[in-house]
Amino acid sequence: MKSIALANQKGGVGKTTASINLASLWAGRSKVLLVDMDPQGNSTSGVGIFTKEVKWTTADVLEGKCSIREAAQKTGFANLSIVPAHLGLAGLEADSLPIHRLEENLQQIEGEFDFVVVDSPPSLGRLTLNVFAAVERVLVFIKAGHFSITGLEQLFLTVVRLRLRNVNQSLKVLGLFYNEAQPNTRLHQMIHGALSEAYSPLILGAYIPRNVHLGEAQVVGEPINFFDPRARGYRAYLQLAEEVLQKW
Amino acid sequence: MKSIALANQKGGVGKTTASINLASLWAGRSKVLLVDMDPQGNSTSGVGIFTKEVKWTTADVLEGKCSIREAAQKTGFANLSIVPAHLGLAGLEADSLPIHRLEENLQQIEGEFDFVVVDSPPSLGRLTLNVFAAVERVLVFIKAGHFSITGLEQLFLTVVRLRLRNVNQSLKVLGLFYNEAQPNTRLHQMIHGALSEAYSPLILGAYIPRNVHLGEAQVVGEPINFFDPRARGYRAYLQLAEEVLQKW
Ligand SMILES: Nc1ncnc2c1ncn2[C@@H]1O[C@H](COP(=O)(O)OP(=O)(O)OP(=O)(O)O)[C@@H](O)[C@H]1O
Ligand SMILES: Nc1ncnc2c1ncn2[C@@H]1O[C@H](COP(=O)(O)OP(=O)(O)OP(=O)(O)O)[C@@H](O)[C@H]1O
Ligand SMILES: [Mg+2]
Ligand SMILES: [Mg+2]
Repeated sequence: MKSIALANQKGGVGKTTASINLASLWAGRSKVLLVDMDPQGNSTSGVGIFTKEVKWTTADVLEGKCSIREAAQKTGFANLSIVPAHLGLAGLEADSLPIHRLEENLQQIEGEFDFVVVDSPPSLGRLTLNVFAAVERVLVFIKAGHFSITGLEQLFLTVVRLRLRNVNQSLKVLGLFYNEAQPNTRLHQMIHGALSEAYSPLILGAYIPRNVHLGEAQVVGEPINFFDPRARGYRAYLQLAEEVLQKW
Repeated sequence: MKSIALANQKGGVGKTTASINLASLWAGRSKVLLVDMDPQGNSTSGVGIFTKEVKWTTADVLEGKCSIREAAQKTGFANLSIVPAHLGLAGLEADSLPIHRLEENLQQIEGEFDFVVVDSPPSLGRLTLNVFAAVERVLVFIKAGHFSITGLEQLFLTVVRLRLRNVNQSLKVLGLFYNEAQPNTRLHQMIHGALSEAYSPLILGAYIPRNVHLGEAQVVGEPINFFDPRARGYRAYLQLAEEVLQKW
């Protein structure tokens, strides 16, 4: 069972959009579980699950009120299940949440899914630490902007610290990935130049252009491969889904 | 002393960019204090303040290690001071932070500044509650996307709850404001249609277009009026700065 988290404590870089679309593309050939670890519940509403249809949430799983198997519910998309999030999850951001809770739960369903994709909140708090303790790969989404860079150092420090403290020996940053990329602008080239110095081997070749259909798909609660397979955003996510598997 | 917070728990909508640019524009005629309440410290680096130049931070003020007057430091821009943030602020997100801490500190400097502009983190946790308890106006930045809408209800509920619990009687949402707006797209029109039903009188007329110079300015640590006063983004922020004062 491959497990990957989309992470970046910088807000609005595309973590949720990527979680939904990568999970849905991999669900074409495999069984995929999407875990929404963001109290905003954007992955949950992004695949068309609304609050009244939710029985158990990620918070219930982390608090031990139910098993992850019970909380995982089918979506309207074949082979794609989700553990939905709800605002109550924000209450678990406090330091009392044991760091291995998500990991313990994922171990119980080892082999029942081929992929687990985890969408994380825009912070490096207790919820994200739980995510990093539970997965084997982290994909870092970046929107080319100054603040993406200042946050990356902190993100990498967090990953290294978790490895050093033996919290998760197999945790590896799979790669950095540009979203809403405009490679021809001076800003993008400035940012890319700065990032290449420190992270060059990790920067993936593929990137996702700005594409309004990606946003439209979320209004109707569908992944892009269902909403509009002709969209530029769809083709870019196909490339990303392939490259991530190659670099695993 | 007028006080305003830029808020939206949705990440990456433009809170920091707006905090810096509005503070800088108002500093043209008034004395302005920018308070960075986001542990990412993006407002701090966005006005060119780097970690080694920082003596006291927002966390020190909230923990009572120094007064806000001691922590407020001059920036390279006339009449603009900042209380800088540092990652350590994330540790205060826990429930033990008394809700009136920031308010008590701002009261000590009543009259020493004409404006206080507060940049908040992408969450509705303890830090943002401290912000809402301390300011009189909230400006909600929105990036036209599905997830902006789902989060707004929660934001308004939080504001109403603080008023009902007598935490801050003068707290008012000044308005909703579109950032990186593309008014001619179907997505923008869909989102605007949905938002108008619920929030119509609050939606401001002016909006900020997508403008790469706004991102470039942050790489060099300057507000847009210093970096490039010919930029489209600058003119849009001038309009916003005026409209906010009119609607105060
Ligand atoms: N390539 C793209 N082109 C156009 N719009 C995009 C693209 N990627 C993401 N978006 C839009 O940008 C907004 C932010 O994306 P998203 O919500 O996925 O980011 P996030 O990192 O999950 O945010 P948060 O930090 O709040 O969890 C959404 O409205 C989404 O529809
Ligand atoms: N109108 C705009 N045009 C182009 N780029 C913009 C615009 N507004 C903001 N940006 C860029 O978008 C990114 C997100 O903006 P910003 O950091 O201000 O959002 P935020 O809401 O403060 O994010 P966070 O939730 O992480 O605190 C930044 O890289 C910024 O430079
Ligand atoms: Mg998200
Ligand atoms: Mg910010």
